[in-house]
Amino acid sequence: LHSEKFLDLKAGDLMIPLERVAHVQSNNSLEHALLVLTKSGYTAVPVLDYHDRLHGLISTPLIMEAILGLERIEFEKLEKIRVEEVMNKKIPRIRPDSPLHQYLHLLVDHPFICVENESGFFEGIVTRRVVLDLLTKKSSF
Amino acid sequence: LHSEKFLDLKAGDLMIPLERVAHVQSNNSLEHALLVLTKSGYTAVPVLDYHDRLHGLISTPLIMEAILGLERIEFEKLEKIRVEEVMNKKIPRIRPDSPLHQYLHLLVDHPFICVENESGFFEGIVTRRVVLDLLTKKSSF
Ligand SMILES: Nc1ncnc2c1ncn2[C@@H]1O[C@@H]2COP(=O)(O)O[C@H]3[C@@H](O)[C@H](n4cnc5c(N)ncnc54)O[C@@H]3COP(=O)(O)O[C@H]2[C@H]1O
Ligand SMILES: Nc1ncnc2c1ncn2[C@@H]1O[C@@H]2COP(=O)(O)O[C@H]3[C@@H](O)[C@H](n4cnc5c(N)ncnc54)O[C@@H]3COP(=O)(O)O[C@H]2[C@H]1O
Repeated sequence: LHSEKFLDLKAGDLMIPLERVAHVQSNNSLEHALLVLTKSGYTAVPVLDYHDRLHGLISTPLIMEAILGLERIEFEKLEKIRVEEVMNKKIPRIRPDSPLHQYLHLLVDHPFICVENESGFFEGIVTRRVVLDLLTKKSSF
Repeated sequence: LHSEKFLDLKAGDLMIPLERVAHVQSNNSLEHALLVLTKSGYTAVPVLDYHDRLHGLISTPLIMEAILGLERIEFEKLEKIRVEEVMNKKIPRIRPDSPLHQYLHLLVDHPFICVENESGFFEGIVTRRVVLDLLTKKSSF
């Protein structure tokens, strides 16, 4: 079943590269972020700066939670709050040469993992879908 | 590695049971659905009727897409649209006795799969997390 090879696969080989990753800038408004999420159809995306450095992730749950008032969802607040005030900064990062056996456990709690190179620049994301797809092909005998 | 046993695991043994699954009713407003999603922290949940029959799933992307106007997101429409008008009705269903090797491929495209018994009643959901957790434990030698 080549299980050793499956678990040796490098993040750089499995990732969706930067140019295909929807993302927002840390200084964007939540209104802009919600539009990006709505148009891309994703529920969470990475937050970068203008130098392609990774700052965190923003999701619809985080945005909605930030504008949930006592009586209703306060949508007028969206344009007044910035992504960096609400984003999740505590996210794991892996290197392009990290083998799957080192980061598989991260996919248990995170739908995607960000790949960052040694110079600190964002390179792409490894998603649950890609790993499950490999697992499915590997287990169909 | 007991791979045969891993792939034989039944949906009923892996699922989060109904009583622990956040869900909405098909005749709820999108406003109510968005509140349920925001408070539960989930980005998508099953849609049931009062007899615990499964009708589809509702997600924040589907809700936002439904109120996205030409100029802005039209939040005032949330209370006027019902879940059943917007939900995704084309969702796979598996039986409680379905073995993992039969539905693993479904998790490639779906973050969770609904479990429905022979009488047509919703019993729970099998999530990607549960399967990835098992895979991680199985592959740590
Ligand atoms: N436009 C689309 N076309 C086909 N399938 C779609 C899709 N949008 C969502 N899905 C399906 O829904 C799953 C959950 O998407 P979600 O946006 O919540 O969660 C996504 C999203 O937060 C992020 N993600 C995936 N691709 C991305 C991209 N190109 N740019 C930015 N973020 C991405 O990684 C998470 C996990 O993605 P994963 O592929 O494992 O799992 C995806 C995929 O199986
Ligand atoms: N309150 C929480 N506590 C701990 N971790 C949390 C969490 N909320 C989300 N997560 C993490 O984020 C992943 C994606 O959640 P999401 O809500 O987009 O996507 C979820 C959601 O749409 C649905 N789901 C999971 N548990 C549910 C429940 N109890 N009721 C209703 N829907 C549920 O199944 C999808 C996949 O769930 P999965 O567990 O594989 O993957 C979850 C889990 O790893």
